[in-house]
Amino acid sequence: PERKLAQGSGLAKVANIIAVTSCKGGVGKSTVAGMLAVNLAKRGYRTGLLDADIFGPSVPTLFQLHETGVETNADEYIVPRDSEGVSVMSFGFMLGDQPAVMRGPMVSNFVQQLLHQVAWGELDYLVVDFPPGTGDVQLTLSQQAQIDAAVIVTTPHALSLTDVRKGILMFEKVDVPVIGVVENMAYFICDGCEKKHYIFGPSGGNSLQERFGLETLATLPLRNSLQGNIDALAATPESSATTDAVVM
Amino acid sequence: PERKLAQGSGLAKVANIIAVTSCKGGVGKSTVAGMLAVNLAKRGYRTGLLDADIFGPSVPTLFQLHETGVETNADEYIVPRDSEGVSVMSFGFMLGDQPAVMRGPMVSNFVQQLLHQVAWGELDYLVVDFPPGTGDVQLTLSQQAQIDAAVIVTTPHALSLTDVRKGILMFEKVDVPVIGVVENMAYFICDGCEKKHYIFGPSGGNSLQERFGLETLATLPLRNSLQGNIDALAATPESSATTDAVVM
Ligand SMILES: Nc1ncnc2c1ncn2[C@@H]1O[C@H](COP(=O)(O)OP(=O)(O)O)[C@@H](O)[C@H]1O
Ligand SMILES: Nc1ncnc2c1ncn2[C@@H]1O[C@H](COP(=O)(O)OP(=O)(O)O)[C@@H](O)[C@H]1O
Ligand SMILES: [Zn+2]
Repeated sequence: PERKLAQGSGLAKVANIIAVTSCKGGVGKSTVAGMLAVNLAKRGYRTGLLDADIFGPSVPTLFQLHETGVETNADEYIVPRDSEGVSVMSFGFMLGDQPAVMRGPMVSNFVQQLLHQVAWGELDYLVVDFPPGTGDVQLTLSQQAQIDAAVIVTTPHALSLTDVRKGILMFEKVDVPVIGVVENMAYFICDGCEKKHYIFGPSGGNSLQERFGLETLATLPLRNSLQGNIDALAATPESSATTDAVVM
Repeated sequence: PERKLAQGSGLAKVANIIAVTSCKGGVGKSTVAGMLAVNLAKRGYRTGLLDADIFGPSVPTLFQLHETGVETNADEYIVPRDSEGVSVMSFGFMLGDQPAVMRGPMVSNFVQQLLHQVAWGELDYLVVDFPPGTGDVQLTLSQQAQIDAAVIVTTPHALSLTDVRKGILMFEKVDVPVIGVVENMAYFICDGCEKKHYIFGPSGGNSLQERFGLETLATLPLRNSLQGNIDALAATPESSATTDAVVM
């Protein structure tokens, strides 16, 4: 799409910018963002992943990239790292293990850098991992990052229709279409006997469809010890469904 | 313990005030608080449960108490409701389904009411369900509520040693001893074949013991569809361990 970008923005040659969002923390939003990025790369798309959660960066853990330090090129753009075929950038590469301690204006400054000052190059898709929530932070970020479409990640037990409604309204304000919802931790299949367990209760998909016309793009299972196994997760059939919806 | 209470405070005859806290939302803190209160009541202690999470009240859902409206007695004290043998009070009884929309001073006003303006009567234990987090809100609440001891609820995947450290420091500032940690969602036992699954990874108990000398009071399993089944959850052997630690 036509972008209004400042001269020299690193986003200039990025075709599609997809936001992966959530109403609450801990629902697996970052995991889904990573999984989506890896899947897109596996399908041959040039893909980037921007970890925009300054206070809770997840990319280093997700992709097992624990070395700190950020490289800059001759034109002083930050060079993203390559992992599992995806160009990744995270504030976590600058922080290491320390939590970010800073106020609003400085945060927004760093986010601007991660968006426009990174040598993203020519990408088909840039996946942006949002900080959890549906407030002003997310609204501003949607505008700054020129988001083309958004996905909302939920779980059966964290689903709050009030919160989802807030999120939808927030995206409407900035003209960002919500492709749909990914329901994570929806069930668990025992590898001992194949029994399917709806541990956190029934899926919330129907009420989302009825209330908001929101489609459930995929229903992802609870998996044993996901830590650091983004490639294995991306290889699952359920994760393909999310990628299909984004690519179509 | 000796309490410095304003004249006529509803807390005047409450013997022990126990805070159930967490560093992040969604770890099952309210579930553990409810379970602890029900267990204490089952053991014959006169028990109260104060839902101090104004923005995210959980008691109505947990105890299936969906009628709104709050009763006051002749002395204009709020009368707590009786459920499963526990005297419960929650801002959710005033709100119903609507989320609270208010600022700091008003919140602190309502919390003061729920603490001192409720006819708690003579209680052996008052369990206070804190809002999630380890910041100023929790610090102020610890002081206002005259907390005698605290329990921290975690999960294997939400465990952040940095956050736990913040929480410990916060409680130290207000001289509140942390009894220990309850690790929730630690494993899942398939009822089809009895296989034990550590879905969210290994227990974090050892590092908590080593780093902070924090004891793990209980390791609670993931259970199928907990919603509204506080009594069933309280009846489990794992939940007894938490109650033992509080009572000793
Ligand atoms: N489907 C799943 N099965 C098991 N664990 C999961 C699943 N999805 C996420 N997790 C785990 O839950 C935790 C939170 O996930 P994360 O992606 O960081 O959530 P968020 O970005 O919403 O805070 C992580 O430890 C992650 O490995
Ligand atoms: N051990 C458990 N097994 C299954 N579901 C759980 C467990 N503990 C909590 N839950 C569910 O997780 C959700 C969050 O629990 P809650 O007690 O409200 O957490 P918090 O107070 O930390 O936000 C609720 O839907 C609850 O029923
Ligand atoms: Zn089984």
